[in-house]
Amino acid sequence: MGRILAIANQKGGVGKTTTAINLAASLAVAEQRTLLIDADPQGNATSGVGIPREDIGSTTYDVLINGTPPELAIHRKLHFDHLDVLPATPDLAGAEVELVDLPSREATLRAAIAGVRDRYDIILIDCPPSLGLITLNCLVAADAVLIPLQCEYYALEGLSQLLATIRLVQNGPNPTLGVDGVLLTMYDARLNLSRQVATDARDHFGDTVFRTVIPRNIRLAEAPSFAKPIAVYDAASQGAQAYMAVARELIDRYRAA
Amino acid sequence: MGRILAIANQKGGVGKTTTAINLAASLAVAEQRTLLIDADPQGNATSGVGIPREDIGSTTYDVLINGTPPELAIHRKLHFDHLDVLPATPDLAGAEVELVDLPSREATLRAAIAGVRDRYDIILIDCPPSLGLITLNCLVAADAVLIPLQCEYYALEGLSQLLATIRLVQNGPNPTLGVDGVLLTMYDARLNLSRQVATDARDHFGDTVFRTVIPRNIRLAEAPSFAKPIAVYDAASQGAQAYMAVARELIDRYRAA
Ligand SMILES: Nc1ncnc2c1ncn2[C@@H]1O[C@H](COP(=O)(O)OP(=O)(O)OP(=O)(O)O)[C@@H](O)[C@H]1O
Ligand SMILES: Nc1ncnc2c1ncn2[C@@H]1O[C@H](COP(=O)(O)OP(=O)(O)OP(=O)(O)O)[C@@H](O)[C@H]1O
Ligand SMILES: [Mg+2]
Ligand SMILES: [Mg+2]
Repeated sequence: MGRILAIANQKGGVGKTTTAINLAASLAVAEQRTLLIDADPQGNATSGVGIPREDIGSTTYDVLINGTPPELAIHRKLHFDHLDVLPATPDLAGAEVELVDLPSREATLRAAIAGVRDRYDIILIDCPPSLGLITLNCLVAADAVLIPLQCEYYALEGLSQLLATIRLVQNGPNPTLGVDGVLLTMYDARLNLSRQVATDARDHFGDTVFRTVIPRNIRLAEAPSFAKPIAVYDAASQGAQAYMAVARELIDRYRAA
Repeated sequence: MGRILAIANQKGGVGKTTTAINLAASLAVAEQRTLLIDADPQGNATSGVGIPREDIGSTTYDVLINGTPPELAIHRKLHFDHLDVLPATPDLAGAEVELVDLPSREATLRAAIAGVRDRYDIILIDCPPSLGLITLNCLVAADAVLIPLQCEYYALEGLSQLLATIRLVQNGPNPTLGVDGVLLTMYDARLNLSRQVATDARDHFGDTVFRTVIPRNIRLAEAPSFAKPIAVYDAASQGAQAYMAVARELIDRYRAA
C-alpha cells in the first residue's frame, strides 16, 4: 500500500518542485516504486522531470475534474524503471474554481487516485504555492506532509499558517494526516541567516527535521533546463548526493516505524 | 492621479515582495507619495515593511470584502514621510472563494481603492504567487504590471502563462493594462544560468527590461527579519543601491512618457 506524501508549503520558491522531482528520482534509484503527481498548474515538475509539452495527453486536471482513470494519464518509467509521473498543465488552475461546487470537494483527488495506490511504494505530490482547494485536495489525499523549508526569514514566518491548515485537515477530512519530515533547503553554511533558520527549525520540530540538509547548489537550478532530475544531470553533485541521502533517510524512517 | 503598479508573477519566490517593499521605500526616499498594498494572504510585505501583527486593524480583506474605506486601514508614514501601507493578514485567503459570487468580481479592488488614488503619485500592489481571483483583481485595478523575473529556469518558463493572463485582462476588464517593466532579480554574474536567462529576457522584452539588475545580495534576505526596508536596514548595500536605481529609472520613464 503506497504511502502518499504531499510536498507542501504555501511560501513560494522554497524548493517544493526541486524536492518532488529529485526525491522521487532518488527513491526510484533505491528501487522504490515511485509515482510523482504534479498538482501545480505551473507544471514545473512535469517539465523539470522531462515530459515535453507535446507528449502530454491526459493530465492531473482530467483525473480531478473529468474522471479520467489515472493509469491512462500516467507516464511510465521516466529515466528510471521505478519512476512514473502524472503530468500537469496550466488548465489545472481552473480546478480551483470548478472544485468549489462539487460535493466533498476537498476529497476529490483522494478518491481519484485510490485505484493506483497499490502499484507504488511511495507517491509524491508537488503542491502549488497556495493553501487553496488544490493544495487542500493534496492534504486530504496524503498520508503525510513533507515540508520543504527554505533557510530564509519569510519561509520560517509562513510555517505557522501551513501548520494551522494541516491541523484543520486533521480535525476534518483527514484525521490521520501526519508530518513525515521538514527538509531544510537552499542551506548556505556561510550565512548567519541560514544557520539561524536551521536552529529555529530544529528547536521547533526536533527529530522531524531531516538530518540531511539540501545545500544551495547551482546544479540543482540548472537540471530543469535540461529536463532531467539531478541524479541524471549530475549524479556526483552535492545536490544529487543530498537528495539521495534524504531518500535513504525516509526509507529508514518507514522501515523503523 | 497615482499610477497603480501590480508586482505580479505566479512563480513563487521570484522577489515580488522584496521588490514591492524596497521599490516602495526607494520611491518614498525620492519624494514620491507612495502606497504599498499587500494583496498576498502570506502578509510578507506587511511584516517585512515593519507592521507588527498586533498593530494591524483593518486590512486588504476588509477593504475588498467588507467595504471598509481604505483610508481607515492604511498605516501612514512608515519609516519615510511618503510611504503608506495597506496591510494583509491570512484571512485574505478567504477572498479567493468569497469573491466568486460577487457581481463584476474581478473589479472589486479597483472600485475599492478608487477613492485614495489621487493622494499618491504611485501605488504598488504585492501579488500572491498564483493567477487566481486576488491576482486578477490586482491586474484589473492596475494601470500596469511590473514583472520581477528571477534569473532561473522555472521563472523564465512561467512567463508565457503570466503574459497570457495579462492579455486576457487586456481583452476584458482592463483594456489599458500595460507592462511598465521586467526586473531581473537574484542575478549572479558568475553563473551561466543567470546570464542566459538575462539574455533571453532582453531578447524577448527589449527595452521593457530595466537596465538596473537586482543582484543576489544577502542583506536583502536579512532585512525582513529586522522588519525594515533595505534603505533603512543597510542603505550602503548593493541591494539598496539597486532598488534606488530602479526607482530612479521608473521615475525617468514616467517623466519621459
Ligand atoms: N538547493 C538548491 N540550490 C539552488 N537552487 C535551488 C535549490 N532548490 C531549488 N532551487 C532553485 O530555486 C528556485 C525555486 O525552487 P522550486 O521551483 O523548486 O521551488 P517551489 O517551492 O517549487 O516554487 P513554487 O512555489 O513556484 O512552486 C528554482 O529556480 C530552483 O531551480
Ligand atoms: N536579490 C535578492 N538577493 C537575495 N535574496 C533575495 C533577493 N530577493 C529576494 N530574496 C529572498 O528570496 C526569497 C524570495 O523572495 P520574495 O519572498 O520577495 O519572493 P516572492 O516572489 O514575493 O515570493 P512569494 O511567491 O512567496 O510571494 C526571500 O527569502 C527573500 O528574502
Ligand atoms: Mg513548484
Ligand atoms: Mg511575496
